[in-house]
Amino acid sequence: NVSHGLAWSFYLGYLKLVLPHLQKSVEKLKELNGAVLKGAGPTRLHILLPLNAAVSSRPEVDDPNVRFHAHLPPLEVDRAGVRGRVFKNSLYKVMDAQGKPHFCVLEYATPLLTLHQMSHESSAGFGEAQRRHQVLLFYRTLRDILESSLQCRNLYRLILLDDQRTHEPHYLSTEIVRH
Amino acid sequence: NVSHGLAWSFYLGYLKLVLPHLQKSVEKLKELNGAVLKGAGPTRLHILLPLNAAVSSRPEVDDPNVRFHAHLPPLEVDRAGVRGRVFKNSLYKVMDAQGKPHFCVLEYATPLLTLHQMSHESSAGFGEAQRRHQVLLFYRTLRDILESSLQCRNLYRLILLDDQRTHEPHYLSTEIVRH
Ligand SMILES: Nc1nc(=O)c2ncn([C@@H]3O[C@@H]4COP(=O)(O)O[C@H]5[C@@H](O)[C@H](n6cnc7c(N)ncnc76)O[C@@H]5COP(=O)(O)O[C@@H]3[C@@H]4O)c2[nH]1
Repeated sequence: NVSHGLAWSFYLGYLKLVLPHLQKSVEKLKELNGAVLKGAGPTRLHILLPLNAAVSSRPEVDDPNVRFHAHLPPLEVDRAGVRGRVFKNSLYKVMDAQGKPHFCVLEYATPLLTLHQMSHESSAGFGEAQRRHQVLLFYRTLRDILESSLQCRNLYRLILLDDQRTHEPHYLSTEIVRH
Repeated sequence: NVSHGLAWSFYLGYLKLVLPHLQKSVEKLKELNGAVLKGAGPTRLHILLPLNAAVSSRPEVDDPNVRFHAHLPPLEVDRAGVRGRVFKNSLYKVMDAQGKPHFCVLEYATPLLTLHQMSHESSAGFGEAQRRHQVLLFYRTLRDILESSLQCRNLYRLILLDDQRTHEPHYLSTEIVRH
C-alpha cells in the first residue's frame, strides 16, 4: 500500500527529525525583527495536502497572498552516508482577508509529489482514479502517526486542500490562517 | 506494498533529479586536483543496499578503508514550497586491497532506513521477519525502474550487501571497488 509507506517515511525520515528543532530555528531568525508567528504555542509546521496531489513548487502561484519571507537556519545531519545532509524550512508571510500579515513555516507534503508522478507512470501501478483515495489514505495514516508521536506533539498543522475550491483566488491563504 | 512506493519515491523524488547533474558537479570539484574517478564513463552514484537494512550514517564505521573526501557542489531546487531545497552528494576515497585509492560518489539507499525503523514500530505493520523480503523487493523494483529510465541510464551502481559477510573487515570497500 503506497500511501502507508510514504506516510511512515515522511514521519520517520523527516518530520521526527525537523519538527523538534523548528522553535529554536525560528528564534535564531533575524528577518523576523521581533514579528510574532501565527498562533500561540510552539512553532508549528503547516503541511499542505491538496486532495488532487497537485503540489506547486511555490505557493505564490496558487495564491499571491502567500509570500516567501525567509529561510530558517538549516539543520545538517550525517545520514546514510550523505555527509551534512541539509534540512531547510521556509518561512512565509500570509496576508489574510483584512490585509493583516501572519508569519508561519509551511510547505506542501512532498510525498504527494511522488503520488502525482506515480499516477502518470504506467509501470508504477496506479492511475488518476486511485490517486485521490491514496491522498486520503496518506492524510489519515499521517494524522494517526503524528497524534501518537510524543516527539511531534503539537508541532504541526495538517491542512487538507479541496481541489473543488482552488479556483477561489484566496482559498489557500484563508485555509492557512484559519488552521 | 511499502517497498514499491519507497522505490518509486527514491527514483521520482531524488535519483531522477540528481543523477543527471553528477558529472557536472564532480567536474567543478577542486578537491579532486585532477584525480580520476573510479571507472570509465560518466560519474555514477554508488548506491549501497544492505540486505538487513542496517544503514550507517558514516560508512567509515563499517570499513575504515571507505573515507569521506569532499562534498560535491550542491543542487538547489524550489520544491513543494521548500525554497532552495539542497541536494548535496558526498565523494569518498575507497582504498582497495593493494592500498590504491578509488574516488567515487556513494551513499546508502536512505529509504532502507525507513524500512529498518518501520520494522520496530508495532503500528507500522511489519516486523524483522518481513524486512529482508521488503529490502529485496525494494532492490528489484528500483533496479527495474532505473533500467527503463532514459534520464538515469548508466549513472548508477546498485550494490547489494550481504549481512552474512559484513563481519569481514574490508567487505564494504571490496564490494564498492569491484562494482
Ligand atoms: N520537504 C522536505 N524537505 C526535505 O529536506 C526532505 N527530506 C526528506 N523529505 C521527505 O521525507 C520522506 C523521507 O525521506 P527519506 O530521506 O527517507 O527519502 C528520500 C531520500 O531517500 C531521497 N532524498 C531526497 N532528498 C534527498 C537528499 N537531499 N539527500 C539524499 N537523499 C535524498 O529521496 C527520498 C524521497 O524524498 P522526497 O520525495 O523528497 O520526500 C521525503 C520522503 O517522503 C523531505 N521533505
